[in-house]
Amino acid sequence: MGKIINVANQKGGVGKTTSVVNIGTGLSLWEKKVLIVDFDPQGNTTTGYGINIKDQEYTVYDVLSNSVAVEKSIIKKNKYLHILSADEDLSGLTLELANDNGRLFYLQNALQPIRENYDFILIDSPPSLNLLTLNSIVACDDVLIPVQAEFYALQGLTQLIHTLEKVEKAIDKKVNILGFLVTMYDIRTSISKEVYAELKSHFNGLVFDSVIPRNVRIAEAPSYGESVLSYAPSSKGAFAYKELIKEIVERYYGK
Amino acid sequence: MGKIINVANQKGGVGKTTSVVNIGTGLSLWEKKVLIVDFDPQGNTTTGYGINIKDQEYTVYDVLSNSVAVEKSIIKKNKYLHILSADEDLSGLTLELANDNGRLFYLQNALQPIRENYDFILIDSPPSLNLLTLNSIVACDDVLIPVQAEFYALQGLTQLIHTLEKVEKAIDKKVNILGFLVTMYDIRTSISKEVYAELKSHFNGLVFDSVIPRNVRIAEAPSYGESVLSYAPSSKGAFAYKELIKEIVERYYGK
Ligand SMILES: Nc1ncnc2c1ncn2[C@@H]1O[C@H](COP(=O)(O)OP(=O)(O)OP(=O)(O)O)[C@@H](O)[C@H]1O
Ligand SMILES: Nc1ncnc2c1ncn2[C@@H]1O[C@H](COP(=O)(O)OP(=O)(O)OP(=O)(O)O)[C@@H](O)[C@H]1O
Ligand SMILES: [Mg+2]
Ligand SMILES: [Mg+2]
Repeated sequence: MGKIINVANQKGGVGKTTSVVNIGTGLSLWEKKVLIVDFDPQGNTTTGYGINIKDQEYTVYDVLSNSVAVEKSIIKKNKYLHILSADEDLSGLTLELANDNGRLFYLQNALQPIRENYDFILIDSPPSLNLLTLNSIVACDDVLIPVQAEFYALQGLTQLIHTLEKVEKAIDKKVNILGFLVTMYDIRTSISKEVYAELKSHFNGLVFDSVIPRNVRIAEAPSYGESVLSYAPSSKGAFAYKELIKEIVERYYGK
Repeated sequence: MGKIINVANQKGGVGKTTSVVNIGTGLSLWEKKVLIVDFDPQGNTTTGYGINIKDQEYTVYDVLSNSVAVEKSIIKKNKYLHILSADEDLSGLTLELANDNGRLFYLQNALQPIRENYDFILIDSPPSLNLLTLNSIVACDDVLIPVQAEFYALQGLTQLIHTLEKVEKAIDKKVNILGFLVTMYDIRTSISKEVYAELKSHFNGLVFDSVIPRNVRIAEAPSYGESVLSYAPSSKGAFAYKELIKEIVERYYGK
């Protein structure tokens, strides 16, 4: 199968890392083989899995910049869940590759040889539309776009769609939007309802039915290096991510 | 006076834009002359002031890239509050200036001639440590760092401090941290208390006494193009930002 899903949105703090960790772990609990790629120099996904970056010999930066074999850099959490970690060195890539004609294809080239070892590869992108995010857009099959249920969230979507279209023209390949995921939805506030309604009216069929509520268990889980599915399995947050995973699996494998 | 404060943190969604809008408007209500510089291609500060970017002839991009006079690009909201807007063109600057030796000084050079017209200039930086944020660090006197009271928030601070130190060496100038501002603090959650305690233990005297609570009025205000101070003056959010502004004014003008 080897489907590569890029979780991206240049708006900051919308739940990209949180979604990669919870969807990735969820799929592995359903016995899908999953590779998580932390592609943000902040390294939040790496920490979210309780990995101490100082213990890692190689990160995704070494794979792309120093041609270290990707197999040597992968951390095997268990049989179904592997992680390619990141640290601040990754931010050096943007300048290093600035004048390289093949700069858009570094991540794609690194993942191609191993993609058939996995059912899903999830990429956590940084909050920007720089060379790193362009690499993750080129490397993926589908883009999953988390949208926080708040005012500023809708504004950036046009820029993101523009960027996807620009990449499509530049590399002559279709970039597919898997869906828009509404996050941090608060049923008590009118702003959440308005943003959701606006998103549905603009992108209708592309909006996931599952909505992720604002839920403190989701925010607490990473401090224990866990996903909310194992940290608080009966919480509203865990339930919502489970429903979302069902939707994602149905999109790929059919009902 | 002409103090330039850069509100920066590469972690996304921590309240940079929200703090620039509410501190900036607050200072102008105290009859300080304020220039707000939106330096994020997302243009959230511009929208937060209800400005329709399509109506603007010039933005900060035109000032830096096409040498349009900064006076021509400034939007005068009222006598005490002026705004230099931004749009997605700004993201082109990073590539355009990549090989320019003076690339770190573009924003500083644009603001120098007008800084004495204002008591405060506030810069809203994007969620990254790219050329735009390096420009805003070089251009400012002080950096104000919003820190969300959540797990991932502390992780990025070391990278940010590293970057400030690197800039100091590169341009041989002291970069001063005005303070760390705790945002979206939720008294009901232990994670907020833990992050606050951790921040105090690391940076003690540099943490503002005022803490901004998570408050729905703060999130609603930008959809009306207002600051929380005018949108919901008796809310907990407005009270907290007023307390913060008192602290900032005391730091600059004395008690
Ligand atoms: N549904 C939710 N309910 C409550 N808190 C959440 C939820 N989703 C994410 N969070 C918290 O909100 C913050 C932002 O989420 P996260 O870091 O995943 O966003 P991001 O888009 O990856 O940010 P960045 O743009 O910096 O990469 C984190 O502290 C996270 O724990
Ligand atoms: N104290 C608060 N209480 C509730 N909501 C808040 C608070 N501060 C900010 N918000 C909301 O949280 C979201 C993120 O805030 P904001 O956009 O200001 O962060 P930012 O750091 O500028 O994000 P970016 O990294 O994308 O530039 C916004 O929807 C904003 O309205
Ligand atoms: Mg993230
Ligand atoms: Mg912002």
